[in-house]
Amino acid sequence: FEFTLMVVGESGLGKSTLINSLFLTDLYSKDYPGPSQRIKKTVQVEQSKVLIKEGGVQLTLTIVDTPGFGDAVDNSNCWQPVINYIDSKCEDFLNAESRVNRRLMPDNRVHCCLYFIAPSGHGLKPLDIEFMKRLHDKVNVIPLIAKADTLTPEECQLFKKQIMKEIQEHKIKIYEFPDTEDDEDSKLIRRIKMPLAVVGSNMVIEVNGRKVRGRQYPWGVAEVENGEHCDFTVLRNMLIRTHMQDLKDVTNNVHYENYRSKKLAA
Amino acid sequence: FEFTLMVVGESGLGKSTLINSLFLTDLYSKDYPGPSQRIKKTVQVEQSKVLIKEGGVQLTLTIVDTPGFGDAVDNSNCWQPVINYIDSKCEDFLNAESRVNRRLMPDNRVHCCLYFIAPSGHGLKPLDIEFMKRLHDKVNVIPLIAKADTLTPEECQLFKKQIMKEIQEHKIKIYEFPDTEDDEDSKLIRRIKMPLAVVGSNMVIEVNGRKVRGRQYPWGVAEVENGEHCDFTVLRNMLIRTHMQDLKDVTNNVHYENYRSKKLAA
Ligand SMILES: Nc1nc2c(ncn2[C@@H]2O[C@H](COP(=O)(O)OP(=O)(O)O)[C@@H](O)[C@H]2O)c(=O)[nH]1
Ligand SMILES: Nc1nc2c(ncn2[C@@H]2O[C@H](COP(=O)(O)OP(=O)(O)O)[C@@H](O)[C@H]2O)c(=O)[nH]1
Repeated sequence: FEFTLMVVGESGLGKSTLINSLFLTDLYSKDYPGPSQRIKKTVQVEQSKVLIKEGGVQLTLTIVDTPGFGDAVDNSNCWQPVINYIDSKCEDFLNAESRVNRRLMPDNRVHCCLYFIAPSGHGLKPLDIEFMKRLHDKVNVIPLIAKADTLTPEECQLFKKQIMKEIQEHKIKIYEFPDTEDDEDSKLIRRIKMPLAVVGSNMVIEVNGRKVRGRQYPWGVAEVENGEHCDFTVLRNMLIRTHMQDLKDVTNNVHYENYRSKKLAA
Repeated sequence: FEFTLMVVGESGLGKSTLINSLFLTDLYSKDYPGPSQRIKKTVQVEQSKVLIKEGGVQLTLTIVDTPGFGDAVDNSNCWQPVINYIDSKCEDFLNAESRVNRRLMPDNRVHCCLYFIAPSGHGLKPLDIEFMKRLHDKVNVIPLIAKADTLTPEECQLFKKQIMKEIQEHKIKIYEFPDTEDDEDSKLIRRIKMPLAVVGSNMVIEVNGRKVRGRQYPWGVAEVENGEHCDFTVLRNMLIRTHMQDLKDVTNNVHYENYRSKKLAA
């Protein structure tokens, strides 16, 4: 089973930490630092493979990151390398498709793009809107509120509402975890919890005798897997357990078809 | 007693909340929202006056804010309106100086600029460096780590160290709270705590029977005035109690003299 996950957002939004937390890997570490630690003059698109065992299934996960995105004084067109990468994977697939049996070829298309939103508490930034508008018909975009432990529960609720309002106003189509057979929570989640607000951590802390992944503050521990603290477990369940196949299907049936028809029409 | 304080940083860094907390005012509220809530096509520089009683002294505080700073996709030159404002106040003073007795005229020069750094945990952004390099010889720049409750104590220490390292590398001169007669803590603070990491709040919460200003999370309360939680009280003491006069003196003797000599040489 193969899956390609792209991760986009400015430096310091906890992207590397979240990827490590989601897949219980230390993909990003001192030896292979996260995208923010790499020197970047312009936006790069880089990929790395991780072998993961999930629920008994071997998963070859390709993580695509985008160091430099949103970090410059002038971020005009910083989305272009991202678009080029996604299109080039569709192009590879299109070329291969005309040659070999479709079932036999590797699928390196980008199945999902996690887009990290800074927890400003106000709303989307112009760059967020630009990016999502240009990418929503090329890849499954899943916006996430980064470093959600920056927001109180009340602030988080308001922020989610404001973001969804702006997403609708700008006619941005995000991936909304449609109902699947093995997941009755989708409807509820869609209505109340989007976009998902995440916290990640590489540290295990002891809280009341239990060992938990979390962030230790002088005023308490923000727990990654505590549903009262953030939506990390919701994201993990939906991304890895219940909706991974759907993300691949939508990529193939909608985004790739979109690319293919535009290409053949041109 | 009059004092002009400028506040600069991208949207959502808690600037309005911090100003309200520092001066126990609701300068920013639903009726007069903070700079981030105002519609801005380009960077504006706006000012508002607050009358404050501090230690029995009547203080006319002018707060200058800069809505739009750092918020666009392309932030090239977003510092220019800020530079223009500071220069224009020096120009006003220069013109008045040649006419009236210096002791009698109002001093509307910018005495201090609080520059808010996003708590990314990595280091300064290119925009932070650009701004401080261009402003450090025009106004007293006091960099602050915004929303410090986003960082664990360990992360905060590392972040402060990294920021000071970059400030030195770029030869940026920040205002470093020099020793004054009524403040023996300065040396210690300079060495260990710069830049100051602040948390602000408009809410009063009850913690163990005490009423405190803070942010209520499911995992605990981040207290604004708790020295274990952040450097808010250090900033308030130094800005308002011990160093306000020095900030005005340095503005007059260093930054204004700098402006004046450049102007007269031209
Ligand atoms: N407050 C908070 N900080 C986080 C979180 N995840 C990571 N961090 C911290 O934020 C900093 C940057 O994290 P990193 O994963 O390198 O972010 P990236 O630049 O987006 O890859 C580090 O100090 C992390 O420990 C989170 O969920 N909440
Ligand atoms: N985590 C955290 N959030 C804060 C802090 N101060 C303010 N906020 C929240 O951040 C959001 C933006 O605050 P605001 O003062 O309007 O920021 P501004 O845009 O820089 O003026 C609001 O939801 C505030 O409640 C802080 O110190 N820490």
